Amino acid sequence: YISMATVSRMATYLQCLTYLEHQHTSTVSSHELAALLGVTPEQVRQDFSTFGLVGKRGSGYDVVRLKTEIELIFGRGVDRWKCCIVGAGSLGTALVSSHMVQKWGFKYAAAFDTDPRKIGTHIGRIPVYAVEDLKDVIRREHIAIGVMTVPASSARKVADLLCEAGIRGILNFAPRVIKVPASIPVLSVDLSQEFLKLAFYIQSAEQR
Amino acid sequence: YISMATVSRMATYLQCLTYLEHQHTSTVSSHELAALLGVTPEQVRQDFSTFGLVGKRGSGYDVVRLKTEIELIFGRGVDRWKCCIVGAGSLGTALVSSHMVQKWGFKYAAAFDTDPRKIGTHIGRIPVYAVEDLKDVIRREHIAIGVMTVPASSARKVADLLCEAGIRGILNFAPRVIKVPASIPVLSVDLSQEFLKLAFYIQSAEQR
Ligand SMILES: NC(=O)c1ccc[n+]([C@@H]2O[C@H](COP(=O)([O-])OP(=O)(O)OC[C@H]3O[C@@H](n4cnc5c(N)ncnc54)[C@H](O)[C@@H]3O)[C@@H](O)[C@H]2O)c1
Ligand SMILES: NC(=O)c1ccc[n+]([C@@H]2O[C@H](COP(=O)([O-])OP(=O)(O)OC[C@H]3O[C@@H](n4cnc5c(N)ncnc54)[C@H](O)[C@@H]3O)[C@@H](O)[C@H]2O)c1
Repeated sequence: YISMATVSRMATYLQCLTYLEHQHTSTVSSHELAALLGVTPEQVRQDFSTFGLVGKRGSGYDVVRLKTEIELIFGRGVDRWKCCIVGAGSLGTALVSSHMVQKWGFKYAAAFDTDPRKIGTHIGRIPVYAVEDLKDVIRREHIAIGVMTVPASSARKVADLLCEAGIRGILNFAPRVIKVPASIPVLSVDLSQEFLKLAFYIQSAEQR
Repeated sequence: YISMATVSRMATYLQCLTYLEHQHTSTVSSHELAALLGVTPEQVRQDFSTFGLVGKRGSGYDVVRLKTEIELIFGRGVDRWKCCIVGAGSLGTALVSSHMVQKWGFKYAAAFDTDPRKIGTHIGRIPVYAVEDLKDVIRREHIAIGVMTVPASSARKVADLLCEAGIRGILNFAPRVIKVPASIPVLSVDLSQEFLKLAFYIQSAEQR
């Protein structure tokens, strides 16, 4: 069993390694990674040994090799993870138009909405379908991840639809707890936590 | 020095305690909090002792008292943290219209944009000003936090404007590293990390 905190750290290591690769850095030590993340070097070594990743004693980890190994842990390179957005409103549109997910091999294939003015339109090159077509499109396109950007009042119904359609995982932005079969992972995102963290950093910076 | 990972956990404990209070739970043990977060009970006790929070031996922590103590760590109740959005596009609109930040005492006071079609309009009750007015409005309204939802190409310029206006912290959504004086905390958010984490959970669920 691997904890959510460990998975979060591995995703952040991957981001740091991508940045280091971009800067043409060839090796990195557990001390340097620890400083980038704000954890201890022991924590870095413990995380990597959980996944069987080892560096060379004394010279640290090879950046490109370590990045590729961590990417495989996240299923990168296996097949492109196709995603769909349910709720083509402000947040849904911003997520689809930002190309940030492409860098890890995720790709949007469809959007769904109930608003007749949006059905039949596109967000960039992504078609907006009616919610009635959700099951057919998810099956036809082999969509793995459903991103929910609908109002809280529709969240449970939409989650049920996604599960019936055979979705493999759900990213939920609606402020509502959803209940789905245990075999389908759900990750809920609450951006207000980022504001809390920033408030903490402001207070510590101003107390110094 | 308190690490980013510890601050993230404290924000998540606060969310869990808010949920428990809502369910009328009166006490909680470090084991129960550990299970909710996916960390060890030792980690919970270590985090709380970092901030001088102690429970009663044997009967755990009082939910309401612990929640209030952690809220104070995040500056809750001090004064409402006023925020502004720079870039009143899809993401900016979604952030302002979602009421999730109000629950921690944050409040949007203004939005700014360069698009003449948006200047003079409102997002809900929040006025959209021209970027030229940024310094005056931030000073007049005592705005503490600047949220950047502008294209990457404008991120550095906007960060400079916010710093000159006397902003106390920046939440950056644009995919660009920004350089600001060390005294002003910057927190960058990259939602693609949530997709990576979900992909990991899908793989582990499907391997069982
Ligand atoms: N987690 C966070 O931090 C965060 C941040 C911002 C917004 N949100 C939440 O994200 C959601 C979307 O926010 P928004 O600003 O984009 O809202 P929005 O009103 O702009 O968009 C919602 C869209 O969902 C569509 N819709 C409604 N019911 C539907 C259904 N049953 N099936 C398919 N589509 C449906 C609407 O037609 C609309 O296009 C809200 O729940 C909001 O609270 C969360
Ligand atoms: N971090 C993430 O996970 C994530 C997710 C989605 C979008 N984004 C990023 O957020 C940003 C906004 O995305 P969006 O979909 O809302 O884009 P958008 O084009 O809908 O909105 C951008 C807004 O910024 C305004 N603008 C441009 N230059 C400006 C300046 N100098 N000062 C003030 N306003 C200015 C535009 O007029 C527009 O209204 C982009 O950089 C995008 O890559 C990040």
